[in-house]
Amino acid sequence: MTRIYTLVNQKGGVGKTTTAINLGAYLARFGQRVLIVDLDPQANASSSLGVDKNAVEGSIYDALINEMPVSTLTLHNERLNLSILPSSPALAGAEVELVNELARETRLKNALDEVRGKYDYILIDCPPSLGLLTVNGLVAARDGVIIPVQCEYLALEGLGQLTETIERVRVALYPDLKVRGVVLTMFDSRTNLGNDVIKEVNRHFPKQAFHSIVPRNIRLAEAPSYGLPVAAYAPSSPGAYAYEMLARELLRGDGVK
Amino acid sequence: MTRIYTLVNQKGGVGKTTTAINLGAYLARFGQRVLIVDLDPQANASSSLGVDKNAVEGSIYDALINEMPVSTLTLHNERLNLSILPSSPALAGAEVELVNELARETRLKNALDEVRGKYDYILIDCPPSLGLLTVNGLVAARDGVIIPVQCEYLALEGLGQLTETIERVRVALYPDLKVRGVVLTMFDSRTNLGNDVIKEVNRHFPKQAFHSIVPRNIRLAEAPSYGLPVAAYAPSSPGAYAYEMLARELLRGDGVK
Ligand SMILES: Nc1ncnc2c1ncn2[C@@H]1O[C@H](COP(=O)(O)OP(=O)(O)OP(=O)(O)O)[C@@H](O)[C@H]1O
Ligand SMILES: Nc1ncnc2c1ncn2[C@@H]1O[C@H](COP(=O)(O)OP(=O)(O)OP(=O)(O)O)[C@@H](O)[C@H]1O
Ligand SMILES: [Mg+2]
Ligand SMILES: [Mg+2]
Repeated sequence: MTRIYTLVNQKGGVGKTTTAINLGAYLARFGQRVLIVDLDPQANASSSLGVDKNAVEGSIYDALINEMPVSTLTLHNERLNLSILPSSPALAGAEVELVNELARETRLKNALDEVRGKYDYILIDCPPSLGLLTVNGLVAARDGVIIPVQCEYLALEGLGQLTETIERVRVALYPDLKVRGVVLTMFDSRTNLGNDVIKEVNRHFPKQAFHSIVPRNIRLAEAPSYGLPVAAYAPSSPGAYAYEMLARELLRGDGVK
Repeated sequence: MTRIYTLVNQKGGVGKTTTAINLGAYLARFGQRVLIVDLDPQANASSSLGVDKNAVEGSIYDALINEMPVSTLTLHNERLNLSILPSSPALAGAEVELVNELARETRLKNALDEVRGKYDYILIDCPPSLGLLTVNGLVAARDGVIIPVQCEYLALEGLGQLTETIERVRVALYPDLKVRGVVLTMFDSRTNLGNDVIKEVNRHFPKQAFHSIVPRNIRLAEAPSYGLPVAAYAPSSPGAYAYEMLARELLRGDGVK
């Protein structure tokens, strides 16, 4: 029973990649077989795991455009017990190339069907926009979307547009699309911003915010430069603790273990 | 002699909006006539100046799609001595609507021709993507682009793609497109990340980084929730000082005063 969650929020820099990598790494530590899918042409998820986007032989571009099997494109990190379907610079052109293709919105969903039994969790990291790549991510989100929301004022502005887009995909492409939960990120207790954001998030997504809140913690920003998740880079940091709690909360809610 | 600069970087959350607003506010304090153009469907620049994107009568959407004169759409803030061409939710559909339009890449440039003599500086804030809206921003950047780069590892990944896109626009649409400068943002002296990023930026954009570096400062994140630039919200904060220095540096380099 593979669960597929998509990390989505068109606001930039809110912690989509950081959440995909670090939530994924803790799920893997808890014995789950995990695949991270990097749907962002910037390839931040790939580089967070030490993958050089310019050196990969195959990438998600080949799965979406050339319909190559995903199993031939994934890389496995033995040490982290994590797999990644990497991105590459070619993906930047995919949105334009897909426009006139058949089944352009369901390419990722169909591609992942091939590997479904192989993983317990598939986490899809999206770019900060609501174009065809993100729509592919929404249609592939079999078990729902996870929405990282930065605890800052400007991050609130986009929530209305995001819920509208989710509703449009639900009506036109995937009726069962649901919100699995909202992750509050970069929470800073020294300012009132965080508390104001939490109130607003509870208004937009009542009862859907995960209890685990991720604080602002510099170790989370340092870890990608070593190609490691924070669980391996700074396991006793506040950032690591928060993602460990989030992984436990997700597993509990999914009825695993 | 109106100078038009576009704030661009497809990496999300690096300080494009914060730089457009706060650089603009200090240029206005120094007596320049300033227009902020909000080219992001999230309308963060508009809300940072207290404009409600859902309540505006006309927006940049009308200038781009309905070819309404910009002068009929701008709002002027007397207290801040700043004008804004606001965004609206309708802009989210503009990228798709523009695809088959004539002169789709030069709509913004042509629209701004009407107000050129009215302002000394026009700063254009872009969304975190390299689609048609950002291309419009690049073509309209008469005097160059200003690239905010967050002093964190993941922000480095996208610099290569950005320079490629700038080069493609230069070849196909606007041969004089140049980089006016790179603004290093969210610099945190407690970690080596900042210094690593500075070295990389100097490699990608030799001698083009502004001397004024913007530190991470919570006041910059709080100011938008009051609809104020930091110059008005917390004028003696490190964030305010940095943007004041940046405005002075830009004016000096432009040979103004
Ligand atoms: N809780 C945190 N504390 C401190 N830094 C963080 C935290 N979460 C993420 N970061 C850092 O903030 C920056 C933005 O995070 P990240 O890149 O994960 O966001 P994103 O939503 O994926 O961005 P994009 O919209 O560009 O895809 C990165 O440099 C990351 O390392
Ligand atoms: N120097 C700084 N110190 C602290 N916070 C900052 C700083 N600069 C920006 N911020 C905050 O960081 C967040 C991201 O900044 P901002 O929204 O300006 O980036 P952006 O590049 O415009 O994002 P997007 O890609 O979504 O358009 C905002 O909440 C902003 O208030
Ligand atoms: Mg990301
Ligand atoms: Mg912005």
